[in-house]
Amino acid sequence: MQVAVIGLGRFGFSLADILIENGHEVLVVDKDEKLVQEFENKAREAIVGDATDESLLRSLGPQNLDAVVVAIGDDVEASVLVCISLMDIGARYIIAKAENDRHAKILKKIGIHKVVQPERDSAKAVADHIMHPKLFDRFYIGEDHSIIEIKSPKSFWGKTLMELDLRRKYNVLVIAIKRREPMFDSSGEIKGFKEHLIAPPSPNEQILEHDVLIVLTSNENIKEVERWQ
Amino acid sequence: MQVAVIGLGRFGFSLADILIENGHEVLVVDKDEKLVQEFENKAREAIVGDATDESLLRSLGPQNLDAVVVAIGDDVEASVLVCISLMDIGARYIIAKAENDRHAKILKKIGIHKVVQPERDSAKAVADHIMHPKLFDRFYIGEDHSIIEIKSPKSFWGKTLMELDLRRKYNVLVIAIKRREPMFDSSGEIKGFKEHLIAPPSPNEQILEHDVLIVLTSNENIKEVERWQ
Ligand SMILES: Nc1ncnc2c1ncn2[C@@H]1O[C@H](COP(=O)(O)OP(=O)(O)OP(=O)(O)O)[C@@H](O)[C@H]1O
Ligand SMILES: Nc1ncnc2c1ncn2[C@@H]1O[C@H](COP(=O)(O)OP(=O)(O)OP(=O)(O)O)[C@@H](O)[C@H]1O
Repeated sequence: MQVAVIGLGRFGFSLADILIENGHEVLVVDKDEKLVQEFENKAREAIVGDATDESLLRSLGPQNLDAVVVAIGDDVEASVLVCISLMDIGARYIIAKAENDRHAKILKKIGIHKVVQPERDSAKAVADHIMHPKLFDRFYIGEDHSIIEIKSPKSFWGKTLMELDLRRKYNVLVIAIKRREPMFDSSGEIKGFKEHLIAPPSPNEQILEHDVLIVLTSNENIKEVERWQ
Repeated sequence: MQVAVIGLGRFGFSLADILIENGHEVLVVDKDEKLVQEFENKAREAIVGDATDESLLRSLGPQNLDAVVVAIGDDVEASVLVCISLMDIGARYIIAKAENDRHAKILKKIGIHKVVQPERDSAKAVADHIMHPKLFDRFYIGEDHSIIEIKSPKSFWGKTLMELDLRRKYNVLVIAIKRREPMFDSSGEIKGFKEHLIAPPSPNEQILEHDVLIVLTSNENIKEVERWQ
């Protein structure tokens, strides 16, 4: 893949790094010389300049790239101007970071393919973590369902999935079991776990103490699942 | 839940908002009066002040709260000082935002329960989206597996899961089907989809044109799944 990243703040910098680590060709642009220098030997091109300058954007050849990412935050006007110029030049796929909901609304309105709000997405994940302390992780599937990772409750230990009959009792589906075997240090304390995934679990699979269950459930049901003891 | 949010930048502000919307009690602190005023009528307490002031932190009663979130970015020293003070006072659960990997390392070392890096997490998700254009979404399960959302390839349309035999051929597990029924506008163009989830799909379930498959696969296998035509 060939990707241009415009703006090397925390988000843009990390993104360019990850793409380069995975062997993709990256062009970076920023008005801050120090940031651009970090990519001098890693990026295909590292350009110091003002991205609102249309001739600079044309020189990147956005119409030949797989994606262009506009990662300018504080200066909303610059972000929107750069996006409009890229669309005029014929960029195939534009991803832009938005500072807040108002900025996001403008970007979507002008037709940006994907708009991301890193802080808001992270705030939602942390809020979920606080509001649902028993869930190790949660992924939303469509409007009404989630896949959750939850520690196996004590009342499940030693029982098989067939005995527990969770689909009938709670209308949930155990997709996989993360079997975790505890590793002990010299004083007998658990210092970590060795994990392997059992997917799909057979109906005769017994649930063990340190197992984490990967469960598909409706969002309405989550409160019920959290009450498992 | 009772939660204190210290620092009302993009992340802290969104987090406090989401928690209040979900009916939880929130205390907010920031040195910027304008930001604190936004929460005057919504938060249980809205305090203007410097969070590195230990008497201010004590007045929040962190030992009685379910969680305290330290969302201070640019001033790494202030963030770390606030975290150390909260631990000394006896806060039960501390979540802190880190500016970069070095800041994250310090926070983990002093024993902060959860450290988040919003920009890095978002950069990883966007990099995945660019590197794997066919995947609508991807969730990592343990070290070696992922659950992915992928549009059903043309060669699957009209066939049942039994006929396709994906477990044997590709070692993947179709957990659910997001059945999307197109909605047309007056000129016959698709303007959106009505979605419902089929979980678990029966072996005789036929795959339709607009279906999105929710698939559990090993990370090694993903390249193979992306080649489905
Ligand atoms: N017109 C411009 N041309 C080129 N680079 C720009 C322009 N405007 C801003 N930048 C660069 O974009 C980067 C990110 O911008 P900014 O700091 O405003 O965003 P941010 O939202 O705080 O970033 P993050 O949250 O990712 O750290 C900065 O490195 C800045 O130098
Ligand atoms: N010592 C302090 N006491 C109270 N509030 C503080 C302190 N230091 C910083 N803040 C506040 O924390 C908030 C976030 O800080 P900052 O802007 O440094 O982080 P940020 O990483 O840019 O935030 P975000 O990425 O979430 O927008 C600001 O509103 C700032 O006023």
